[in-house]
Amino acid sequence: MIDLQDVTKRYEMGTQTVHALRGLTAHIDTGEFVAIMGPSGSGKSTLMNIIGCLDRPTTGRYLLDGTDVSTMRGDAQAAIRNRHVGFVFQRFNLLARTDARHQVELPLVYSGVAARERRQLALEALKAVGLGDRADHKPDELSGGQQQRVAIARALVTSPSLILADEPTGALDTTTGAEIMGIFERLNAAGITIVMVTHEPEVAAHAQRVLHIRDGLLVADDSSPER
Amino acid sequence: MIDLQDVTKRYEMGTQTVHALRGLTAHIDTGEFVAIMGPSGSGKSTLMNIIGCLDRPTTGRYLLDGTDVSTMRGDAQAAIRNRHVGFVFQRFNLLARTDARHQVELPLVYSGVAARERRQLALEALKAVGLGDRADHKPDELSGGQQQRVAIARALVTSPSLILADEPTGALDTTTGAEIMGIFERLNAAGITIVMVTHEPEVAAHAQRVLHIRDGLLVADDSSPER
Ligand SMILES: Nc1ncnc2c1ncn2[C@@H]1O[C@H](COP(=O)(O)OP(=O)(O)OP(=O)(O)O)[C@@H](O)[C@H]1O
Ligand SMILES: Nc1ncnc2c1ncn2[C@@H]1O[C@H](COP(=O)(O)OP(=O)(O)OP(=O)(O)O)[C@@H](O)[C@H]1O
Ligand SMILES: [Mg+2]
Ligand SMILES: [Mg+2]
Repeated sequence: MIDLQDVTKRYEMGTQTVHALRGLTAHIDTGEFVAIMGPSGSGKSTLMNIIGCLDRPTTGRYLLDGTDVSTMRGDAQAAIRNRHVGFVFQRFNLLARTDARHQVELPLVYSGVAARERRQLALEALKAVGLGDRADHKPDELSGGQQQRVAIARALVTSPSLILADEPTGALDTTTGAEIMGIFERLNAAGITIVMVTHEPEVAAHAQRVLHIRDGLLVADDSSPER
Repeated sequence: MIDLQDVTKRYEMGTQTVHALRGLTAHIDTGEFVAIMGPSGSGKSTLMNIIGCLDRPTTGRYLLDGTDVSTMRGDAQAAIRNRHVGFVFQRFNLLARTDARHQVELPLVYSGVAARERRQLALEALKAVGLGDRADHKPDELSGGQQQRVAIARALVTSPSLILADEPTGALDTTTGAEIMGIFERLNAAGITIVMVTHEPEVAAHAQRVLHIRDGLLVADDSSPER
């Protein structure tokens, strides 16, 4: 499903160049549950943005379900993204003045879902992450972990076939994090592909495979049989 | 140094009231290294904001070094904060268009430090958190963990006597997180008081004492001798 071929990403900053990805090749099949680990600044979020069609490689190719998206136009990329991908951003990326229910409804608005059904799906998604009683709270009326859970509910509400989650339990206590992992495992068992960045080994243990990134390169691909 | 007496915090939200803190009493001495743990939404950040004079209790008292700050005016609170407290916010709270060096210089600007000395102190603080080569990067040119480290450097640059850190390693891989904990331990050994929220037991293990919060109440105060 996800086919990255010698992908690089450079940022030109006046006098210096930052090489965020230095030639990464990886293949992820439909239905896999993959974790990505690596040091701070090693290129994990950059890689996630490319996989999620939010950014393009500088060189190399990225095929999503056989289609070369690395050279696609922005609107074509957006269409693919809205229909198939649920993205949990590392910094949550919520709208500042919008309450939880409307944040979660947003992907359904883009998909043209009617208001009554949107509201029901959004409230169900919020209940699933333990926020049924916070639907009318805006981000500054929510704790850090509650904001993260709103972002997770938003990523799930369209029933995407691919979930990209960048540190989905970073702001959550161990118990709440385990509940979110339970949701991901259930979705993966139903056939949904999950790619998840985490720095916590206990969270990565829920995946079947771990890609280790360091300095923009893939340094290990670990599918230990006990997973 | 920190004396909280039956502190409550309520948020009135039209039809319902959220009881974020329900009567919390705790004493922290100068020079202690205390961790605060608890489920998502249990009141940890609310408590940290009150300790850091960014917010006031609804009822109860808060004495900082013997002074009742719970009824102080905003400008008096700000003066105390700027002189004595370094705050690492859960959501980092960086300025959107400002590069790392100027973010870290900001508390020194408020303290009236001259430009040349500000630059030097800011660059030293960035080096200490491993970001010496990222001084000219703006937040959207930094990884999540790098943004968090800029926030940490900013909290340390005025050599405060009290550090309040809300999930200071939340966005950091294990190795980088351990380096930050090394910095905190060194500062604490030099007499600085540290209060730190974390949901990771390995991070809490660096503190001498753990306050456990649940539903706005203190449910355990743990100073196990092996710490
Ligand atoms: N401005 C506000 N208005 C209404 N409710 C609020 C407001 N700020 C916080 N809350 C609520 O108060 C409770 C405590 O929030 P707080 O941010 O202190 O939790 P926390 O322990 O830091 O959680 P986390 O681990 O998720 O960061 C939460 O249930 C939250 O929804
Ligand atoms: N827009 C940009 N301009 C310049 N450099 C950038 C930009 N975005 C990211 N970088 C740099 O690229 C490198 C990789 O960043 P990335 O966000 O992918 O790291 P990461 O592995 O997600 O880190 P973390 O674990 O801290 O979130 C970092 O060194 C960062 O400073
Ligand atoms: Mg990242
Ligand atoms: Mg919090």
